[in-house]
Amino acid sequence: PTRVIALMNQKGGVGKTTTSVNLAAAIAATGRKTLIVDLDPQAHATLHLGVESGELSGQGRGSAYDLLLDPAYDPTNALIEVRDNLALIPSETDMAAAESELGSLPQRHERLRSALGRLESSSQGGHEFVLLDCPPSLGLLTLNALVAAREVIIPMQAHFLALQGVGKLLETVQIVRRQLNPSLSVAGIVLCMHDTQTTHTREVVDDLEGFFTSSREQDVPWRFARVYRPSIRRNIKLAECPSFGQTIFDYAPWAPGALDYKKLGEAIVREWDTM
Amino acid sequence: PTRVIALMNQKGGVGKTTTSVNLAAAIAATGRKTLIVDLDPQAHATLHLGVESGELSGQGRGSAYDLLLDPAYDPTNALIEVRDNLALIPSETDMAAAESELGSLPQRHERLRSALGRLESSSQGGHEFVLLDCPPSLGLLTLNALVAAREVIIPMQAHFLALQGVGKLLETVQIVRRQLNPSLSVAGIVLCMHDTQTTHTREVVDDLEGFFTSSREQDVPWRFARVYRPSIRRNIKLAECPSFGQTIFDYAPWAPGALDYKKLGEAIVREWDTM
Ligand SMILES: Nc1ncnc2c1ncn2[C@@H]1O[C@H](COP(=O)(O)OP(=O)(O)OP(=O)(O)O)[C@@H](O)[C@H]1O
Ligand SMILES: Nc1ncnc2c1ncn2[C@@H]1O[C@H](COP(=O)(O)OP(=O)(O)OP(=O)(O)O)[C@@H](O)[C@H]1O
Ligand SMILES: [Mg+2]
Ligand SMILES: [Mg+2]
Repeated sequence: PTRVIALMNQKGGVGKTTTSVNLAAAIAATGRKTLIVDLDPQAHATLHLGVESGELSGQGRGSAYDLLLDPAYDPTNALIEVRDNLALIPSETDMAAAESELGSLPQRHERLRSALGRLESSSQGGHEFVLLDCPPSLGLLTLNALVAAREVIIPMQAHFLALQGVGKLLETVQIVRRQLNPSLSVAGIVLCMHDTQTTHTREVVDDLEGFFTSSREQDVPWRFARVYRPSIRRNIKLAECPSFGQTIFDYAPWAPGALDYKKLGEAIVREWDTM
Repeated sequence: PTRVIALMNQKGGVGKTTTSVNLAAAIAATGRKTLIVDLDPQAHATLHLGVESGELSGQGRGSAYDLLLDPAYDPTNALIEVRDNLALIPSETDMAAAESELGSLPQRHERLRSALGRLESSSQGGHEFVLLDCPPSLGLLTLNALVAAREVIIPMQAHFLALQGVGKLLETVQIVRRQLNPSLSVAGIVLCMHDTQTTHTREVVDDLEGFFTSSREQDVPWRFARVYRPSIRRNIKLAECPSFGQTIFDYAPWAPGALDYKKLGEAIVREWDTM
């Protein structure tokens, strides 16, 4: 079985890509076969891993865009082995057109799920963890992720203004669970760019944890959600390494950012082994 | 004359609202009559200033949404005096529908410009500075801001991944200047959540300044753009005060965040006085 996780938050700049890439790398480093799918036309996860999204078609390689557009596309043609145990399905800027091109076609929400199914039953499948890096929106690309995933992890900052978007996000997960993907649940929140020193962030974390605790008895997709530990501390190295096409483990394996994502990766794997 | 500035960046979470509110407050504190218009359906600037966007219609008050929807709306009905010398035209969540409601109506890009014109010629006009807080997108709300404004200020972080969005932003300004608003220019960049200690941010700043310098002889809207000083340092107080409906000057007037925005406000006013 595969743990398929959508890293989702409609707010921008909250740490989705930084988490998708470095958490996937941390999980791969524990020896588990991992796939990351870049679903953002900005192609930041692709860039972060050192892949030139503009050169893919010239090399006859595919992208997430091909998987969405062509229900019969061979997903192994979009697969790139980027590190030991870590594969990537890259994005490209043309994917910005996917939303309008898929328009109101039937099954437009299921293209990714079906492509991942074809991949996993191929000889290049067998991934134990699949992480889906979502764009900052609740549109068709994110919906494809929510239909393909079994769990949602929400990267966010423990700030007052960041709390304002969470309601709408959970409401979207609820709608998708009811209408398109009954097995979807919210696994939890990863706090990014976290400032451990201040009372403000502690209050926001208490708020979030209190909300999840009070949802435990309800039939909601976040009833077993938690705030993951460790939080990911602010660490400039995490903002530097994308410019070299490197993960934090390539770039600065002893930096606080590496230690935090390493521990988070181990927690996600341990949790999966007991599920 | 009025300095009308759009605080614009299609990327999310870069400091648009924090800058709109605290820069407007800093300018107001120098004694200049200032207006801030909240153009984001998230209504964060409105929240930041302690105004309940959900209660407006109950009080017979208007919002930016009314100005966009009704070309004859009395803009003074949407004006709230929030501090000395500082007025707000608030937002409301229903404004998310504006894009589809204005659809392809003629003059749909000019609703805000025309409303601000009516406001300034009314008895409640006379604002010397107007700051427009944009949503994280290049859609109709942001276009209304770009048509109403004479200048664009781009809040952003000095990070590699943040650089990736700047090209598209400038391209949009260029298109609007050619087709809709020939007097539009890019005044510059405000660096937010700035980490002064690291070489990475210095390199990104050098990149940006080098780009502007090399554009000085070209007929482009950013030919006289600069990176504003001071940069706004990361300061948790800036993330706390929105939860109390306060500006940084209400909340922590001696905090680094207050000092930085105060200096930036003075720089923007001084610059205007010499223009
Ligand atoms: N823990 C951290 N410490 C320092 N910088 C960070 C950290 N996490 C992310 N960043 C930086 O913050 C910025 C936003 O992060 P990121 O791109 O991961 O967010 P995102 O949610 O994927 O954004 P988008 O909505 O544009 O896809 C980037 O410049 C990134 O390098
Ligand atoms: N200098 C700073 N120091 C610390 N926190 C900051 C600073 N500037 C902004 N923040 C916080 O960072 C988050 C994003 O800032 P802000 O809401 O101003 O960005 P934005 O570009 O308006 O976002 P959006 O795209 O959602 O409108 C908020 O939680 C805000 O309180
Ligand atoms: Mg991203
Ligand atoms: Mg904002």
